[in-house]
Amino acid sequence: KARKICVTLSKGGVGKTTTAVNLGSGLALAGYKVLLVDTDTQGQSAYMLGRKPVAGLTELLTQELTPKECILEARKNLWLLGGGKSLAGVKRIIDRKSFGAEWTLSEAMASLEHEYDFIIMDTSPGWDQLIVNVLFYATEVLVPVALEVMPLHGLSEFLKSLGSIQKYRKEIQLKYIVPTFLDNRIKGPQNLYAELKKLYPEYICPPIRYNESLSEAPSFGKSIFEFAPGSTASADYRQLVRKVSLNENAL
Amino acid sequence: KARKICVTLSKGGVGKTTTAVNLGSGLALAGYKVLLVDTDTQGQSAYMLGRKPVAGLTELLTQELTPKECILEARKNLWLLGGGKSLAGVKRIIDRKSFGAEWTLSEAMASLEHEYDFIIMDTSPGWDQLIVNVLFYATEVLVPVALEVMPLHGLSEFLKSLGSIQKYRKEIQLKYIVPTFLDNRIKGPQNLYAELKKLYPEYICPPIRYNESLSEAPSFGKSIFEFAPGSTASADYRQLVRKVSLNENAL
Ligand SMILES: Nc1ncnc2c1ncn2[C@@H]1O[C@H](COP(=O)(O)OP(=O)(O)OP(=O)(O)O)[C@@H](O)[C@H]1O
Ligand SMILES: Nc1ncnc2c1ncn2[C@@H]1O[C@H](COP(=O)(O)OP(=O)(O)OP(=O)(O)O)[C@@H](O)[C@H]1O
Ligand SMILES: [Mg+2]
Ligand SMILES: [Mg+2]
Repeated sequence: KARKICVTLSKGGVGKTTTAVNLGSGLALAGYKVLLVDTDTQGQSAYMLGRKPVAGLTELLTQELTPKECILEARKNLWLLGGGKSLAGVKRIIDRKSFGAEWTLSEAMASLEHEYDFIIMDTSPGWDQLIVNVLFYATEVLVPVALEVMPLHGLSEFLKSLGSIQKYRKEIQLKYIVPTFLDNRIKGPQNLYAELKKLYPEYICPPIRYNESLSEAPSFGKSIFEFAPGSTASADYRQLVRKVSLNENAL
Repeated sequence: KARKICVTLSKGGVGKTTTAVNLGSGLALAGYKVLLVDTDTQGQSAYMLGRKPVAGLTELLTQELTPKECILEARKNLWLLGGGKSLAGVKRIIDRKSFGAEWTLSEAMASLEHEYDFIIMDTSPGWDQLIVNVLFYATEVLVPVALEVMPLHGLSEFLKSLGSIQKYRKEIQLKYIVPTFLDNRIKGPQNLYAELKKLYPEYICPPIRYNESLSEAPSFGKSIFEFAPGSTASADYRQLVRKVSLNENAL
């Protein structure tokens, strides 16, 4: 039975896509079958893996193509259902449904989810009908939060929004808060990390440190494990893979 | 006649709100009458100025309150039309209009824009009906772009989206590209800055350097000019105010 994990926060630029892509890549390297679903009109998950899908989530949601035609094999054990601009049109279609709009993604995914161990969803920043659809489909929420004031403000706002979804659907649960952009040279992020650990002790994961390799890897279309295997960035995401897979021996 | 400038880029966390707030604050300090309009459900413009508006853009768009009741005076010469979660409801109303949806903001703003020299619009990341409304109302586009690979990918995608709007409305023009998070200690951002200058010589503004003061100022509810008046961050935004106001003596 696939674990369905959405990587999400309304605040922009906190490392959602970087985390979805590297967590997915790491789980695949550890031997799990992973489907990475990009629900963002920016389509940056495929870009970060060096792929340019001609069809993806849009064509799955409109049913103009079969699942097999929408999913591409990005790596061994790692499949990708790409996002991109065409999702904007699908969002309008979903918005105009008079009922059941929030179940659109769940219905489209039902026939294919049994093939995977993990379904990792990357989401767009902001808050819209597609993110609501993700929260009506996923079971676990992983929130990357950059260690800065504005992202922390975004975190508390997002958790209220999540709460309003949970009134309608108890299955969606916050599970992981991943501090990102930890910089041991600056006090601010360290203080915010200490504060987060106090506020959310049961959810806090090992932090991802600031590392230029993470911002460079995308221009080579590589995961961090391919681009900088010995780096602290690789070590940090490896830790996250172990925590999420509950497998101390993963990777 | 008010200059209507939207600060926008679909990519998250590139400094849109930081730029809208500090550009608006600087123009106000220079003596111009400025209205800062926050069209983002995150409502972070008000937060960065230390204000918690009880009414704002939502109530203006639904017409449940008069403009006077929606606009608060945040500083001398600086008025604020706040954003926030309630905008999500308004977005749904706009989405369901069968015609004229993209002119909703323009209609609501028509009666009040003559009171200001500048109307600065902060926008949410992503792409939705409210951003389309902003692009059908504003005349000038200012794009902050963080000097990293993914934001640059976001810039080229955004410019294509802007082009598709321009087919319907010639009045909206790209005017400023503001490189942000320039870090003189790292090669990557410097190389990307050089690249941007080559690609867009007519739009490139003096860059905003990475500076912790910019991420700290919001927790005190202060603009950079109030929080760190002597800093390079203050100097950088001062330069932007001069460029935008076309006034070498501003501030
Ligand atoms: N730990 C890190 N160290 C250095 N750079 C990073 C790190 N994590 C992410 N980045 C870079 O920071 C930028 C933002 O990351 P990313 O695109 O993953 O965030 P996001 O939350 O998906 O953004 P959006 O809200 O636009 O979807 C990118 O340029 C990315 O390469
Ligand atoms: N030049 C800078 N130096 C250091 N920190 C900065 C700088 N500019 C912005 N920041 C910080 O970076 C983060 C992102 O900035 P900001 O919120 O303005 O971006 P945004 O594009 O409005 O994000 P969103 O896409 O979520 O609306 C914030 O924590 C902000 O305080
Ligand atoms: Mg992303
Ligand atoms: Mg913002």
